[in-house]
Amino acid sequence: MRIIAIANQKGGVGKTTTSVNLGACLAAQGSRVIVLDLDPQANTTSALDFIPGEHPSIYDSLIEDADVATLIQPTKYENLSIIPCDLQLAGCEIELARAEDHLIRLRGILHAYRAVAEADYMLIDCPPSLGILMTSALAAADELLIPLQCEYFGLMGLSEIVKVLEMVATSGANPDVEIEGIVMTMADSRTNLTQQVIEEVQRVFKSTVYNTIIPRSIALGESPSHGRAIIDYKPSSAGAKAYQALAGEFLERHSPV
Amino acid sequence: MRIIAIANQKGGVGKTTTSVNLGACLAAQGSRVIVLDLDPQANTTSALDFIPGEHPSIYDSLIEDADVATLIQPTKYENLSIIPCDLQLAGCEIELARAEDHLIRLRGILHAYRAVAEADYMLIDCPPSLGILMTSALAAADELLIPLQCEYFGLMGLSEIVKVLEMVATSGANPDVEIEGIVMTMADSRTNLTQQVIEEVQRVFKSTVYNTIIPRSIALGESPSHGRAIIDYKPSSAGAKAYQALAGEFLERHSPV
Ligand SMILES: Nc1ncnc2c1ncn2[C@@H]1O[C@H](COP(=O)(O)OP(=O)(O)OP(=O)(O)O)[C@@H](O)[C@H]1O
Ligand SMILES: Nc1ncnc2c1ncn2[C@@H]1O[C@H](COP(=O)(O)OP(=O)(O)OP(=O)(O)O)[C@@H](O)[C@H]1O
Ligand SMILES: [Mg+2]
Ligand SMILES: [Mg+2]
Repeated sequence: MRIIAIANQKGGVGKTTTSVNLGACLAAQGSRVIVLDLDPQANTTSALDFIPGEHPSIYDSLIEDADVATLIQPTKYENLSIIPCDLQLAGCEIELARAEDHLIRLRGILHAYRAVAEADYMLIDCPPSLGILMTSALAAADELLIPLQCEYFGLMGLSEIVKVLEMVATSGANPDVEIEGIVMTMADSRTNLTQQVIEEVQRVFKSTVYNTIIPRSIALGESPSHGRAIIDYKPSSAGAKAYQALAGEFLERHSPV
Repeated sequence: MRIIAIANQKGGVGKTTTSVNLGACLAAQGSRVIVLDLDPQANTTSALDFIPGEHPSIYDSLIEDADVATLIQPTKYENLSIIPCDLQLAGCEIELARAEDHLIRLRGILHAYRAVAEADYMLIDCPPSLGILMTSALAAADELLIPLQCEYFGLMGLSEIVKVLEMVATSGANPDVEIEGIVMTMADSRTNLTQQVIEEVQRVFKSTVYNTIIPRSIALGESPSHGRAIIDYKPSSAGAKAYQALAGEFLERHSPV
């Protein structure tokens, strides 16, 4: 099982939308996927039609030693399961901050589970922050997938997450972690800014940047309010086609371990 | 000087865009405004044409006892000044987490400065999180202004920030803090979702919701890349008109103290 952190400290760039829809498209194409909602906002949880707080979150493993396998819930989609989240996880940052092992505790839990896991991929939806939950995910993951909004602030933040990743790698917590890819999101073909940002990112990050670009699509904004992934809610929409193409490209870059 | 926290833990909803442009429009209408960038991403800092890291941030007051007055920098706009930010502030969450007074330290600093301040308003741009920096701002502020994106996840998160505010009030850190207003942002007249979210918020929060609705406007996305406020970058744009109207409505609700 490969563990992939979907992270970017910039808010509202499509982390949750990518976790849910890349997960659902990979599952539809036959991969077994677990989405771990690590954001106390629990948007991935509600986007997959769960009610935050009804099931235990990863908090139970991080703070109370529960077995990760018991936290995994099946979703309405075959091959796709979730570890839901709720607001209680927000309190865990302060609790973890006071523990010596805060950076590697999640890594220990997930790597122990990996030995018995029946999934090909685990996608971790991260909160918009530079805090302990996000760095824990970077310490636990094999790879980092960065959703990047085609906007100026998105570009500004890219160097920061790269720095944080380097810090986690050089700290010894996760020496082999690398950037799996950068996915451009909410591309608006009507503006020059979108094109300028895409060209700048491609110039600097070259083949790390996915060829698939996710367009701004009204259906993508609407699907979470129905608790459905985009390929179920509006399979013919531009958003659904883009995430299916992204899943195809993702599988080309990986062969499940 | 009234202290107003501009906060919402949901990412990408327009906190920075509102801090910068409400600030600039209030200043253009004659109010003296200080924008405090409390987000280590330092987006307000770069949107007002400062380079993050070139000037000391509020970190110097929170951790090293610097006088707040020495941190205030003039911007290119008359009546508008800034306390810039940089990535160093991210480290302060862990340092503050270990201090007993973490919730009220910012409040103490800003209330001491208020006695000598020559400004009418201080707007605090908060990071997208439920962490210590955001709760510090809620403990320090007289009022909370909530930018709310006209999307499903935006609506989901509203009850959480209201809960966090109540927690700060009942903790005794800031008993009188209240919600100043809710500003609907990135309204897209092409989608039903926008209208559904606006009506739901107006139904529950009634007159707390500003009449002014900020439309999705390409110019608003572009202006930060030029380091200019929208009323300077494209004064005739829908975004500029909306933030001027918001400033007018804001002044009607306040008389500077
Ligand atoms: N390609 C798209 N087109 C249109 N709307 C989108 C698209 N991707 C995401 N959205 C909408 O934009 C908003 C932000 O996306 P999302 O919540 O996935 O970002 P995020 O990075 O997870 O946010 P946060 O930082 O709060 O966790 C959501 O309301 C979502 O429905
Ligand atoms: N009304 C609008 N129309 C179009 N684009 C907008 C509008 N308001 C903000 N934006 C753009 O949307 C993105 C998100 O806005 P902004 O950065 O202000 O949100 P934020 O809440 O401060 O984000 P964060 O949670 O990361 O701090 C930015 O790229 C900004 O330029
Ligand atoms: Mg999210
Ligand atoms: Mg911001």
